[in-house]
Amino acid sequence: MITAIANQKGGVAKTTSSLALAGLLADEGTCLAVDLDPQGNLTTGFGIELAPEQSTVYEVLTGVLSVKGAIAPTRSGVALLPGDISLAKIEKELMTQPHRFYTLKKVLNPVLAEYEQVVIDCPPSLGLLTINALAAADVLLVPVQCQFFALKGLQGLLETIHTVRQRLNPTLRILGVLPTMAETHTVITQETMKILRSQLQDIRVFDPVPKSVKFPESNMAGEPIHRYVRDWKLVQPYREVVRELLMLEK
Amino acid sequence: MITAIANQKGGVAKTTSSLALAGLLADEGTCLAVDLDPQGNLTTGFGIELAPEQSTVYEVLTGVLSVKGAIAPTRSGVALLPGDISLAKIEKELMTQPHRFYTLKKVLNPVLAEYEQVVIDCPPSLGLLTINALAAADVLLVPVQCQFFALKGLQGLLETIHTVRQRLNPTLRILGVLPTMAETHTVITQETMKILRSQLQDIRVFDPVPKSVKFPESNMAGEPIHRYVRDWKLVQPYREVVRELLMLEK
Ligand SMILES: Nc1ncnc2c1ncn2[C@@H]1O[C@H](COP(=O)(O)OP(=O)(O)OP(=O)(O)O)[C@@H](O)[C@H]1O
Ligand SMILES: Nc1ncnc2c1ncn2[C@@H]1O[C@H](COP(=O)(O)OP(=O)(O)OP(=O)(O)O)[C@@H](O)[C@H]1O
Ligand SMILES: [Mg+2]
Ligand SMILES: [Mg+2]
Repeated sequence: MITAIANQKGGVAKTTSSLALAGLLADEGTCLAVDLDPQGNLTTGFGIELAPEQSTVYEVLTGVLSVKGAIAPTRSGVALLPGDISLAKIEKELMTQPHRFYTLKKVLNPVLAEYEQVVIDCPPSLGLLTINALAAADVLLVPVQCQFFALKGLQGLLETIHTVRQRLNPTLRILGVLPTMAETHTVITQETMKILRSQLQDIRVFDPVPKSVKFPESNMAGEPIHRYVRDWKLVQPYREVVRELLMLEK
Repeated sequence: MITAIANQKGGVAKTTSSLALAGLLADEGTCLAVDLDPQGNLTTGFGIELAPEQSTVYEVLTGVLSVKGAIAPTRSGVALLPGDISLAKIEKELMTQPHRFYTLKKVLNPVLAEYEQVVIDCPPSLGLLTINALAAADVLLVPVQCQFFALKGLQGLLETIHTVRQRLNPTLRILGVLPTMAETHTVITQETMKILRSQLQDIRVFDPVPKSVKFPESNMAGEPIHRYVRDWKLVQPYREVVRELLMLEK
C-alpha cells in the first residue's frame, strides 16, 4: 500500500506525520519512506546526514540508479529513499518527457513486493513532484493545520485530486484529513474544526494531533514520535491512521 | 524600495509577515503588496475575495494587463496586486522565455514612482516565482521559525541568494532574518536562536515575533496585526523591521 502525505500549504506537519506513520508501520511490517521534498526534511527527520556523493531519489527518478541502490537504513527500522536539494532540478529535467507524471510509479513498481507499506512525503506545492506522488499512491492523507490559511487551500487541493483521479490514477482514495498542531482549547481551533467537518461531507476527519513541543524536539532528535515519547495522547491519532490503513489492506 | 519576503520552508509566517509589514508601511506612505503565491494567502489575508473574472498578478506577468489594471484596494490602505491558483501555470508558460527571471521586475518598473514601498510575498519554494521576486527586490527579509527543519533550510536559501546576486541582481541586500512564532520560554526556541545567531555571522537577526493566537485570528479577520490588536509586544518586532527599511531608504 502506497500512502502519499500531501498538502500544498506549507508547515502543516506533512513531514512530521510521514515520520510518525512510517515509524509505526515499521513496527507492523516492512516500510519504505520516500522523501520527495527538495528540503530533505524527512531525511534529516530520520537522523540521516547525507554524505556528499550519496545517492538520493533524484538519481532514481532520472534513471541513473534503481530504488534498491539508493535506500538508506534508519535507526527506527524504516527503509528510506532519501531526498535533497537536487530534486529541485526535476521539474525542468522531466518537463519534456511524455510520461513525466508516472516517473515515480515506474521506479517504485519493482520494490513493491518487498515493502508492505510505502509512505511518500511531499513538498508544499502542487507541482510535478506532488503529482508524481498522487499518480503512484493508493491512498492519500492530508494533514491540515486548524488555521484559516490552511483551510482556504483545501478546496484547491481537492480539485487537484479530482483531476489526478480522472487523468492519472483512477483508483486513488482519500484516507482522510488529519488536523494537526491542534490547540483544542482555542476558539480558532474549535471554529476551524467545525468548518472542516462541514466542508468535507464525505471525507473522514481523524481526531486531531495535539500541539506539543515534543514534535519539534523529536524532529531534532531524528526519531519518529512514538520512539521519542511515551505520551499516549500524542501518538494515538497517528495509531488510528495506521489502524485505518491496515484495515484497507485486507 | 522593493522588499521580498522569502523562505522555501513552509509555514514560517511569510504571509503573516508580509501582511504586518505592508500594513505598517501603508501608515508611513504608499505601499503596494504583491501576492506571488498560488495559494493566494496574502490576498485572503487582506480580506479580499476575488470575483471569478477578476484579474490577478498572473495576467500581469503574462503581459495581458498592466499592474495598474489589476490592483485591488484593501481596507488598510495597502494597494494589492492579488494572486490566485492560476499562478501555478507560470512556471510552464514562461519556461522557454529567455528573460523569464526578470518578468516581475519588468512589470513593476512602471509603477515604482507611485509606490514608495513594495512588499512581495513568496511561495514555499525556490522556483521561478521566488527567483522573480529576488531578481526584482532591493532587499530580502527571511522569516524563520525557531525550529529544527526551518534552520536546516537556511543554508540552502543563502546559497540560492548568493547565486541570484551573482547572476541576476547584484544589488540585492539581506535586510535580515526574522525569527517568528517564538515561544521564548521553551528550550528548543532558545537552542535554535543560539544556532541561528552563530550560523549567521554577518546577517542581522531581528528580535523574535512572539507566538500568539492573535496572528491566525488576524488572518481570518483580514487585517494586518497592528490594526487587529493593541498589544505592543506582538507588533514591535515588525515595527523594528519597518524602522530598518525606512533607514535604508535615506
Ligand atoms: N503536533 C505538533 N505540535 C507542535 N509542533 C508540531 C506538530 N507537528 C509538527 N510540528 C512542528 O511544526 C513544524 C512544521 O511541521 P513540518 O515541517 O512537519 O510541516 P510540513 O508540512 O512538512 O512543512 P513543509 O511545507 O515545509 O514541508 C515543524 O517544526 C514541526 O516540528
Ligand atoms: N507569531 C505567530 N504566532 C502564532 N501563529 C502565527 C504567527 N505567525 C504566523 N502564524 C500562523 O502560522 C500559520 C503559518 O503562517 P503563514 O501562512 O503566514 O506562513 P507562510 O510561510 O506564509 O506559509 P506558506 O509556506 O504556506 O506560504 C498561519 O496560520 C499563521 O496564522
Ligand atoms: Mg515537509
Ligand atoms: Mg504564505
